[in-house]
Amino acid sequence: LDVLSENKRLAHRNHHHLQDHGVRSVDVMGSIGAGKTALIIRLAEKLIAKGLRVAAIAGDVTGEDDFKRMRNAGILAVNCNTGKECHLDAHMVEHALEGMDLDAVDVLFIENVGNLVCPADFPLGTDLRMVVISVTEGDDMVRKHPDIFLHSDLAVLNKVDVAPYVDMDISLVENDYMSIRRDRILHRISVKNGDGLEELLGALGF
Amino acid sequence: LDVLSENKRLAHRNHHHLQDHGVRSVDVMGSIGAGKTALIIRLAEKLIAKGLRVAAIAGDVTGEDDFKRMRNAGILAVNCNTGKECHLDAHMVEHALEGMDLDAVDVLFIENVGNLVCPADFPLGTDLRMVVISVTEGDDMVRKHPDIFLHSDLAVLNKVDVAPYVDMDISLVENDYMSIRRDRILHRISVKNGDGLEELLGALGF
Ligand SMILES: Nc1nc2c(ncn2[C@@H]2O[C@H](COP(=O)(O)OP(=O)(O)OP(=O)(O)O)[C@@H](O)[C@H]2O)c(=O)[nH]1
Ligand SMILES: Nc1nc2c(ncn2[C@@H]2O[C@H](COP(=O)(O)OP(=O)(O)OP(=O)(O)O)[C@@H](O)[C@H]2O)c(=O)[nH]1
Ligand SMILES: [Mg+2]
Ligand SMILES: [Mg+2]
Ligand SMILES: [Zn+2]
Ligand SMILES: [Zn+2]
Repeated sequence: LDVLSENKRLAHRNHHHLQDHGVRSVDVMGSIGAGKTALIIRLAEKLIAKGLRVAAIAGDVTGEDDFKRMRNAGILAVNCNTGKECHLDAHMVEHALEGMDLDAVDVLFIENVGNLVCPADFPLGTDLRMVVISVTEGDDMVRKHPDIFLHSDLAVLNKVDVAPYVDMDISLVENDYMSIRRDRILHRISVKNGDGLEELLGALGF
Repeated sequence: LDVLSENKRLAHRNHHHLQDHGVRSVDVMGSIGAGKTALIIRLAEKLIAKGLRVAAIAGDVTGEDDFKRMRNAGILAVNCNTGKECHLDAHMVEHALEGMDLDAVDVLFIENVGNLVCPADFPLGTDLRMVVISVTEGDDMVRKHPDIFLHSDLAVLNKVDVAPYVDMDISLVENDYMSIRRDRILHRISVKNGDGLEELLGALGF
């Protein structure tokens, strides 16, 4: 059985499992260091303030850095180390979910491994898939990685607070994104100062 | 035959081929948008000014962005698109080398795909392997990706010019690096303003 169709089958099963428990889920992909963990924590804080119960799976090759940051922010977090893989897959997520009481969860964020290539081919079974890039990586990120932007529902450009200090033409990135996703906008945010976070929550359906 | 030992065999052959032509070669790995292309261009300019002939292989999943930037900087560049792989391998490099007259080359840079995971396992057959990260990705990059730092000869922390604008404790990253590579230093540089580039060239043996 080939790897990708087996992954799709397991993702489908994960999706049913999450929906049966009334959990709304988001796969947070993106480049290394784009701000995925920081964003999940900020969004979780806003959702918890609205009375929602938030959980997260911290996907990483190794270590517990992101898991600890999430747990310290009051999120029901589970750590998921891939060992050698540079992307999470539906099988790993299935096991990570076993460690959670989904009846006590309204929203689940899954932080994928920082990588703009492989995660595109491995859906996890979430309702939505979001890609996070940042202004500090250069204005060619969308052009160079069309696949992951095509296989996701939302795209976010983070760290706009430091745009004045890096050579970055935001409208170039925006045009690249709009040329492959005519129906979507690139959400410009700053996790650091809070810009754009409320609109992003709205676009996620909260 | 397993993939990794086949890759080692081909890397070994590439290495002999490059040495037979007197070419000194560097595999430039690192995170997405860390500044690999910008660094290669700056180092090449300095080497060309010293009378050396510089070539480069621009590894990317898709597109010609980096390849064109290198060619426009006067580097003998060859483009190498991996299609789906998030890392270059020795087989791809073997083919890319076929497009070069190595008797007209003194120094070869190979820009790997932006990824701190898989490239560690796929040596290409170069003399040296270098990992480039930047201050904008957070201070946990080394801790989270020990493998690639263990499987390389030099580590570079780029964009130190913007360190004042991001929450970044450089000494933390440095300590993480020194704890896994006791014999090495983390080269702090800024491609933008030229800091640290001469020392880095020295460390590369030029
Ligand atoms: N200036 C600025 N820095 C930010 C922002 N968001 C995150 N950062 C910083 O970016 C660095 C990386 O943030 P993380 O949340 O660890 O990023 P990540 O995408 O989870 O990183 P990995 O999981 O290692 O791939 C940290 O130093 C953050 O403080 C932002 O909006 N503005
Ligand atoms: N402030 C600052 N920006 C830098 C520096 N070096 C590179 N950049 C910027 O960082 C962004 C990415 O640079 P690239 O050279 O494309 O990085 P890369 O690692 O080759 O990127 P990929 O090949 O896409 O993974 C660009 O906007 C550069 O201008 C630096 O020293 N300081
Ligand atoms: Mg993270
Ligand atoms: Mg590049
Ligand atoms: Zn992968
Ligand atoms: Zn890979």
